[in-house]
Amino acid sequence: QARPDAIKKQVKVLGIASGKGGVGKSTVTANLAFALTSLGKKVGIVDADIYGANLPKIFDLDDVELDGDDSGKIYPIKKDGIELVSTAFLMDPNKALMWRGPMLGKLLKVFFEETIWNPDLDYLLIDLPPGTGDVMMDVKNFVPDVKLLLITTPHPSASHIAIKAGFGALELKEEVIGVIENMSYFEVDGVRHPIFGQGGGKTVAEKLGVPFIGQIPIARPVSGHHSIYSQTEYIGILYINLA
Amino acid sequence: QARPDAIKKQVKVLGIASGKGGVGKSTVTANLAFALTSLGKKVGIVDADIYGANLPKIFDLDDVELDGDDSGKIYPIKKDGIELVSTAFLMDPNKALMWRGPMLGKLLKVFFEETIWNPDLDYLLIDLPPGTGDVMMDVKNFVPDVKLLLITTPHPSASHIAIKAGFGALELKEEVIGVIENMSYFEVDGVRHPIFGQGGGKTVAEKLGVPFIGQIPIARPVSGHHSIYSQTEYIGILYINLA
Ligand SMILES: Nc1ncnc2c1ncn2[C@@H]1O[C@H](COP(=O)(O)OP(=O)(O)O)[C@@H](O)[C@H]1O
Ligand SMILES: Nc1ncnc2c1ncn2[C@@H]1O[C@H](COP(=O)(O)OP(=O)(O)O)[C@@H](O)[C@H]1O
Repeated sequence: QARPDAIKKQVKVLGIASGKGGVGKSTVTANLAFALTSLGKKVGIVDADIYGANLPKIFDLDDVELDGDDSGKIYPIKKDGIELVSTAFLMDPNKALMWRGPMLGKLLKVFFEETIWNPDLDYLLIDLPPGTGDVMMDVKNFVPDVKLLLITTPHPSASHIAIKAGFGALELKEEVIGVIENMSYFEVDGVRHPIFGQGGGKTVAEKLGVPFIGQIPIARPVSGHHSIYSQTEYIGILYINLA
Repeated sequence: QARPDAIKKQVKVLGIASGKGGVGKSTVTANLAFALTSLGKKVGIVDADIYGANLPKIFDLDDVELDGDDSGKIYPIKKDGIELVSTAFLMDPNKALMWRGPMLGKLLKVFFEETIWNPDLDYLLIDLPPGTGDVMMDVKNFVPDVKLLLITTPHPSASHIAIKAGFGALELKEEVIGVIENMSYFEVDGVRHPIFGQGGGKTVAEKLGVPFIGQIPIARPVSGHHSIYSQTEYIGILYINLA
């Protein structure tokens, strides 16, 4: 089964998944996009975290109006060199709160088939909702060869549920290429404080039999941003695993 | 409209709500329960966070079997002096991932009408799913006078969505008695590091026109627990607001 025309064959499509909310999945998605851009790659993001659409806030986008062409296709918003579409740009997310199945499918159809992505895109990142639900399943219908990065924190309450999400993805025959442990420690004066515990990332990777890709510390944002951090760890992750 | 018989008139029912996952809603629920217990109150918890049922892990409860009486009613699990029911005790939560409307309603019926709560219960805390969805709406059908505590972190990406959840609750005519800001800072050697930003709690309280109840810092767990912290801030919150 082929991809939609809107997403050319060479585009690497990466879904960013998690077991529960709040592990930093959207933040990691944005930071990976920044890191890829700094390596010269062209990046698009689909904010498919429909009820918790968070990426517009991360990119400081309020009151955005989408443009489209005459055929009803839409242009993504371009910010900091990255292309982005989000439910939040299409409608009042409060209305989305009651959506199920068929409506979600319609949304994904807009994102994947009716969005005019840069034809030279290298990467399309998909910020998935936490857990394994309709969206994770539907994404495979549009991009059968989607690869997933699973985000967890070190804490057992997050890793516990990340393992379930990982198995859910594997059951859907979606490839989980690795686990990233986020908010692994907070470093002050050379001392690393494991605020949210330790070991969650490695545990998830071992239980799922997938690579443990790396740790990202709790970081202070770079100036001018509230959610973009020093790119060192993210670039490291990309060099090792995705480039 | 009256409450179900299983929940006596004198029980104070508190829903713990949030805009997005990961702000510490379940952790705050557990810690408030511990604080109430230390003040001599009898406390029950309904873990209604159906897809993200996290409280069993917080209470270190794995492989739990529920007992019931001959009429098919169930006894809550008692741990650390607190009574707890959770979807996770009734079924494989992975099966719950595909549930909607009517099935959720059945679950709540079990929790509110078919659970044999301690007749001397002082407080029943309800760990709600993040956001405003079916569960928040349905809870009002069982406990019309439920009062909500709204949890956020200092960060705009959390407060932004907490405000929406708050307005959603107010539209359902559910009373939001106040906002708690969790993970407000991490204190090392007397220095308070605002790891997740500042101001989120106050912003939510102001926008909703409800009291800002207090801040809870990022804390290290007390020995023997991974999610229960020093009770000072929680007890302070209860004395000021709920006792
Ligand atoms: N590495 C990090 N360092 C500091 N704060 C972080 C980090 N990753 C995430 N955060 C913060 O944690 C919170 C949750 O992140 P978010 O991306 O919204 O999670 P999710 O998408 O999993 O719900 C946000 O306030 C975000 O700014
Ligand atoms: N005050 C706190 N100090 C330190 N860690 C906390 C605090 N509150 C929550 N946590 C941790 O933050 C993570 C998210 O908390 P959780 O209660 O699961 O959030 P939610 O129920 O909102 O999804 C967990 O790893 C939890 O242990």
